[in-house]
Amino acid sequence: PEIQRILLENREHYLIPADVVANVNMDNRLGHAFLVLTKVRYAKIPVLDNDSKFCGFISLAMITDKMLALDHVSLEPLDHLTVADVVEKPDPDAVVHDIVDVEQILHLLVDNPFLPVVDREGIFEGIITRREYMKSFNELVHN
Amino acid sequence: PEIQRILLENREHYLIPADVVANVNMDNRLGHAFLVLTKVRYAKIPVLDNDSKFCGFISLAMITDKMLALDHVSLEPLDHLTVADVVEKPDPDAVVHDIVDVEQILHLLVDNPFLPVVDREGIFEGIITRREYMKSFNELVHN
Ligand SMILES: Nc1ncnc2c1ncn2[C@@H]1O[C@@H]2COP(=O)(O)O[C@H]3[C@@H](O)[C@H](n4cnc5c(N)ncnc54)O[C@@H]3COP(=O)(O)O[C@H]2[C@H]1O
Ligand SMILES: Nc1ncnc2c1ncn2[C@@H]1O[C@@H]2COP(=O)(O)O[C@H]3[C@@H](O)[C@H](n4cnc5c(N)ncnc54)O[C@@H]3COP(=O)(O)O[C@H]2[C@H]1O
Repeated sequence: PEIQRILLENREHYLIPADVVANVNMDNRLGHAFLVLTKVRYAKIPVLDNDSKFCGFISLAMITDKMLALDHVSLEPLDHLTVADVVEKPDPDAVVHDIVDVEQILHLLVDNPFLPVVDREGIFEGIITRREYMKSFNELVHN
Repeated sequence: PEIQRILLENREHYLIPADVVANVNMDNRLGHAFLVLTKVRYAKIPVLDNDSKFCGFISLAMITDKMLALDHVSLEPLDHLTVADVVEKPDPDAVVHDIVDVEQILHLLVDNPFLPVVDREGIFEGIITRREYMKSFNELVHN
């Protein structure tokens, strides 16, 4: 249908390249990730290793969850833990290797606000977000 | 086009009713909102007043931002501030009063992951999320 045509036409524009995607490193202290997530305002961001390979996601809730002790909030984890201690491992089926498979990507975006894109060696290339697909659907309806 | 037909057909099913939407109250302490946002895992949730009127949104980043002092992280704000001190006021144009205007809702969902729905007096009725629209688009492509 029309909807497939418009997705195929725009497929080269959907990738947000790695250099403009906020991310943190597996061996960063949690305090660093706490600061980055507070300042960039993105809900969840990718976690990479020292070879720029994609390792998973991190959000503020994953950090604050470690700060909740029995009856008080503790700052200890910000100094004593690293991103690797809280990173959420990705669902291997929700990692994109081929940005031209727009139907598979649409299917994955139903349950994921964004999808990481990696090359054959697992190097992080960027993300595809719901917003870009919503923009295409909106243009389809309003034209 | 087809896309409009499918949105109009499903329009009654897009609203997630207020009783299943996590929210906090304007006069809650920030520590309470910190706990709720950590546990429910939603990035942003609605803030209501004592008359169930919609007042705005809150996310963990709005709370952790207040915790960042000059060279350290402080727990003080969790006890001394309330939700009202950090609530993000809504853009009046991004509040839905009529859930059957599917084209206007699609337009607003391009830049907003979800939209609050209120009645004529401003009472909170629920939210409409990108996920439900993405689900319809996915069905359109895969059928
Ligand atoms: N600084 C900003 N400028 C303009 N609009 C903004 C914005 N921050 C958030 N938004 C809007 O809010 C939506 C949800 O952002 P959220 O941070 O929850 O969820 C985001 C975030 O977790 C991630 N993301 C998007 N862009 C990113 C980037 N450059 N770096 C890292 N993560 C990113 O992908 C999710 C979905 O993004 P998407 O664009 O579909 O949807 C975004 C976008 O429409
Ligand atoms: N517990 C859960 N079970 C299943 N899927 C989950 C989930 N938590 C998150 N997701 C998935 O992740 C997406 C982004 O969630 P996020 O919390 O960033 O952003 C959410 C959140 O800020 C808000 N939201 C959604 N449902 C909510 C609820 N019941 N109460 C409060 N806020 C809600 O609307 C935004 C967009 O929601 P949407 O459903 O389009 O998109 C959701 C959904 O596809």
